[in-house]
This record gives sequence, structure tokens and C-alpha cells, in this order.
Amino acid sequence: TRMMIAIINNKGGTGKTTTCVNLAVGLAGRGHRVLVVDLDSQASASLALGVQDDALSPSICRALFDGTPVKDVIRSGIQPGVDLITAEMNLSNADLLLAKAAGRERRLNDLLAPVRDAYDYILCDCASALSLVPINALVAADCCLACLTPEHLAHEGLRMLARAIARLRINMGIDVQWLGILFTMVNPRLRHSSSVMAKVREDFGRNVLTTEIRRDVKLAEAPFFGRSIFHHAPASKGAKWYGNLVDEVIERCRNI
Amino acid sequence: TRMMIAIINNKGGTGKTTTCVNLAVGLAGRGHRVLVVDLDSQASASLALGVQDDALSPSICRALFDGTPVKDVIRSGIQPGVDLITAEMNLSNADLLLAKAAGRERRLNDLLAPVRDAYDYILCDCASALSLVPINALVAADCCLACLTPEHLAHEGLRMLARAIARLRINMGIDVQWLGILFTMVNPRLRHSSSVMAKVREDFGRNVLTTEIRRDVKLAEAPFFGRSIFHHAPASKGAKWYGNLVDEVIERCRNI
Ligand SMILES: Nc1ncnc2c1ncn2[C@@H]1O[C@H](COP(=O)(O)OP(=O)(O)OP(=O)(O)O)[C@@H](O)[C@H]1O
Ligand SMILES: Nc1ncnc2c1ncn2[C@@H]1O[C@H](COP(=O)(O)OP(=O)(O)OP(=O)(O)O)[C@@H](O)[C@H]1O
Ligand SMILES: [Mg+2]
Ligand SMILES: [Mg+2]
Repeated sequence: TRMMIAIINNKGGTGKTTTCVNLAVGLAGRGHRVLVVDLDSQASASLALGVQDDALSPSICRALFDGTPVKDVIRSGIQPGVDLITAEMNLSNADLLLAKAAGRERRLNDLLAPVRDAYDYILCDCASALSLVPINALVAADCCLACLTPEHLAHEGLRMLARAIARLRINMGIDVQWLGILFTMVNPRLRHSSSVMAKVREDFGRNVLTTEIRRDVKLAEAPFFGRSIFHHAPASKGAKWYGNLVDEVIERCRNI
Repeated sequence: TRMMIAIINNKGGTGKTTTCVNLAVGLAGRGHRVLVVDLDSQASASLALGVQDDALSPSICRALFDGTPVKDVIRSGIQPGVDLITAEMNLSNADLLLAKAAGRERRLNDLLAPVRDAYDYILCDCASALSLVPINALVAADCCLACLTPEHLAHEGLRMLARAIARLRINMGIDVQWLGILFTMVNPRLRHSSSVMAKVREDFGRNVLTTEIRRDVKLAEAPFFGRSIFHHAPASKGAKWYGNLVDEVIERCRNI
């Protein structure tokens, strides 16, 4: 399989970065070659993978804005089997800096083209928005994984997201598929989370992953150590659930 | 006191809307006249205050984009003592729609000028970004309240936010003060939250509020019922903490 996955949700704080980091390390742990592309100006994925906050440059910005070839900004082996292109603050100016550029929604796609075959999985950690950079990720990606915390309005937010993606498919002629919808930070004691999840399952059918990631404080601790959950707390529930995610993602990617 | 408060953080999911809704209802419960201005295209504050998702129009968009006077979009008594200007999806186009408008950062300020004296507190619920609409909120507001979840990188994110506000003060000649920094969704079992909070307190001194809002599932449930915590679960810890916040905000606003 060779698959580029955009990890998305326009709602903030829904476990996208946590999923990106742990899925990447988990896939590499199964022997796959993985590239993480950090597309959030906050650089949370880069920092969670152990990069120091004064070492984020050179980042994806050099390639997107200055024309540096992408291979010159790839950092090899940030974790075993995981390469990384970092993000940095300047990425938040993308909409302005690329406003006049021709083919500005295809920039990332064109940049990554020469290196795509070097990886089994390319994971893009997106910011919580539907601006030019996340659009670039959806144009470049083969499939998208939406991270959803089953709280009030999560279902409505997902439907808006799905509609926005459908419009993009038409406007940009892209063919990004659903890898699926992943429930994250599930709190079983939140009375309504099961009814939110049931409504989403009813609406999106088999696009909803079987794996559910529940709250586990270990998942919130791991970034402090610049480690994945598999390294930080291999015996934890969080590690078990993200292990299940790795299996399910591998399986689903075979059938996309 | 007469105070307009922008509730901010460029990081997503840090309890801004939960704080806006509960602070608004809490202040009204002390006899103050309160206006909530929903400035997030996701309209979470409007929905959490009981507005149906097919009844979000007319919203702040009519005033910002179409020149409708703001008094025509104010909904009175959405909760006792609380008026509301809703948001809607179209607000996410603000940067594009107002790109060429003169004085585009002062639009909200100018719109709210005629109604400012009718309220003791005006609370603006901002999206997690530093784009044109949140900038409008900071230009219009007397003070800002940053909501911070003490997780990895929260301190770094806050320093970036503080620098961005400092630049705005210089560039826009505004004088927005710190109401303060509020710790939200504090999870005492997260090993590092106390060290993150200690670093923030050391850095920001008395700008950090004494009140801490910890995790309480009741706070996540209340939006499902379109109610504040004071109505949904008046005996809960969440209600007690937000009650403390109301007291502390009233006190601090006297001294700004
Ligand atoms: N299953 C979980 N259990 C406990 N904490 C979690 C879990 N998943 C994520 N977190 C924590 O919740 C916070 C938000 O998660 P994360 O940063 O992954 O979300 P995000 O969607 O990438 O946010 P943003 O929209 O800001 O990019 C982080 O502090 C993270 O460590
Ligand atoms: N103290 C708390 N305890 C438990 N759940 C909370 C608490 N505060 C907020 N929540 C829940 O966490 C989620 C995120 O909170 P909220 O929507 O207030 O954040 P936000 O900063 O406004 O997010 P956004 O960046 O998307 O606007 C919501 O489901 C909310 O109900
Ligand atoms: Mg993230
Ligand atoms: Mg909000």
C-alpha cells in the first residue's frame, strides 16, 4: 500500500496531533516507512515528536514559500522509521503569501510528488480550519481521517466538514477518499457521547472506524517527553487503543 | 463598571465557549446586563445558549457584511439578563469579504459603539485563531481573557499569543488590557499540569487568575441542554468554579 492521509477536523482540540504522532510511530513499528508532514503553524506534531521549539526551521515553509526542494527539509529518523517535515509559525501566513500564486491549492501536491514513492504512509497533521494549507493537504492526499470528540455539536460539525470536502471534490476535481472517522478522547461518563456516536455511525455507516480512543492521561503526558505512547507508556490503555488504530488503518488502506 | 471582554486563545478546544457562556449567565445572575457576541463561525456559544442551529440567522454577519445596524441583530433575553448576537457559517469568509474594506479591523468596534452603554459586560467568544475577526474583537474590547488548558506547550502558546497582542497594540494603536489568564479543563492527574501552571504564574504574575476550572463532565453536558452550568447542574463543582470566576472577574474589572 502507498497512502497519503490528511488528518483533519475544523474543530479544535479533537486529538488530530495525538493521532498523527501515535499512528505514525505505530505504523513504523510494523516495518512501514512513514513521513509526517506537520501542517499546523503551532508545530505541535513536530514538538511532540521531540523537535526542540528553537529547531523548527527549516520547515515546510521553505518548500511552500521559498521553493526549496522538499527533500532538503525532510528530517530522517526523528523516531525509528519516521521521517518528518516540521512546521513553524510563519505557516500561518500561507493564505496571504500564496494568495496570488497560480495553482496555490496544488502546491503541496507538487512538492511531495518526487518523494511520495519513498514512503508507505505519509501523514499530514492539519490545523483545525479549512484554509489554504488544509486544502492543500486534501488536494495532495489519497484519503482523509477525521478525528471527532463525541461532544455536543460534533455530529453537526462533521456534516459541515463532509459537505466542505464534497464541494472541494467538485471544485478542485480531486478524489480524496474517506479513510474514515475516528472517535477520540471519548469520555464514557459523558451521558451523551454514546448517542452522538450512534448518530454519527447511523449517518456515516462503515466510514466510522471500529477503534475508539478513550481518554487516557498517558496520551496527554507523552508529548512532554517528545515520545509516542508506545514508548512513553507501552502498557497503557492509550497504547492499546492506538495499536488497534494502526491495525484498522492498515486494513482499511488495503481496500481504498 | 462597563467592560467589553474578548475571550481568546489561538489554540483550539481550551474552554473559551464554555467560559463565555457560563461567565455571561453568572454575571447576569448578579444583576448585571450582559451581551454575548458570538464571533466563531461554528456558533458554539449561540447553540450552547439554546439557539436552534437553523435559527442562527440573522447573525453578526448581517451587521459586519451588510451594514445592518447591530441593534437589529441583538436577541434579547436569550437567558435571563443575557442578550445575544449569534454567529453563523458565513463568518468564516470575513477575511475575504472584508479584505478591501477601509478600517476593517475597527468594524466591530464601530458597530457596537451605539449599544455599548446599554450593557455592563459585553463578552466576545472568539474562534481559535488570530485572523481578522478575533483582531476586530481585540480592537473593540477593553480587556481580554485568555483560556488556557495546562497541557504540553500551553505556556509557549500563551507567550506567542501575548507577543501577538503586543504587536497589535503597537500596529493598531489599541489599548486592550489583560483581564487575565484562566486555567481551564485542569486535570489534576496530568503529571505536568501543575508545572505548566507554575511556569505560567511565574511568567505572567498577577495576570493569572486565582480561579481554576477543573474537568467536570457536567460542564460538557450543559450545552446539550442549551443551558449554563448554573441551570443544568447548580450543585456541581463546575458551577462552583464558574461562580468563583464570576466573583474574580467582577473584582478584577473594577481595577482595570
Ligand atoms: N485520548 C486522549 N486522552 C487524554 N488526553 C488526550 C487524548 N487525546 C489527546 N489528548 C490531549 O488533548 C489535547 C488536545 O489534543 P491534540 O493536540 O491532539 O488535538 P488537536 O486536534 O491536534 O488540536 P488542535 O486543533 O489544536 O491541532 C492535548 O493536550 C492532548 O495531549
Ligand atoms: N472544565 C471542563 N470540564 C469538562 N469538559 C469541558 C470543560 N470545559 C469545556 N469542556 C468541554 O470541552 C469541549 C471544548 O470546550 P469549548 O468548546 O468551550 O472550547 P473552545 O476553546 O471554545 O473550543 P474552540 O476552539 O473549538 O472554540 C466542549 O465539549 C466542552 O463542553
Ligand atoms: Mg493539532
Ligand atoms: Mg469555542
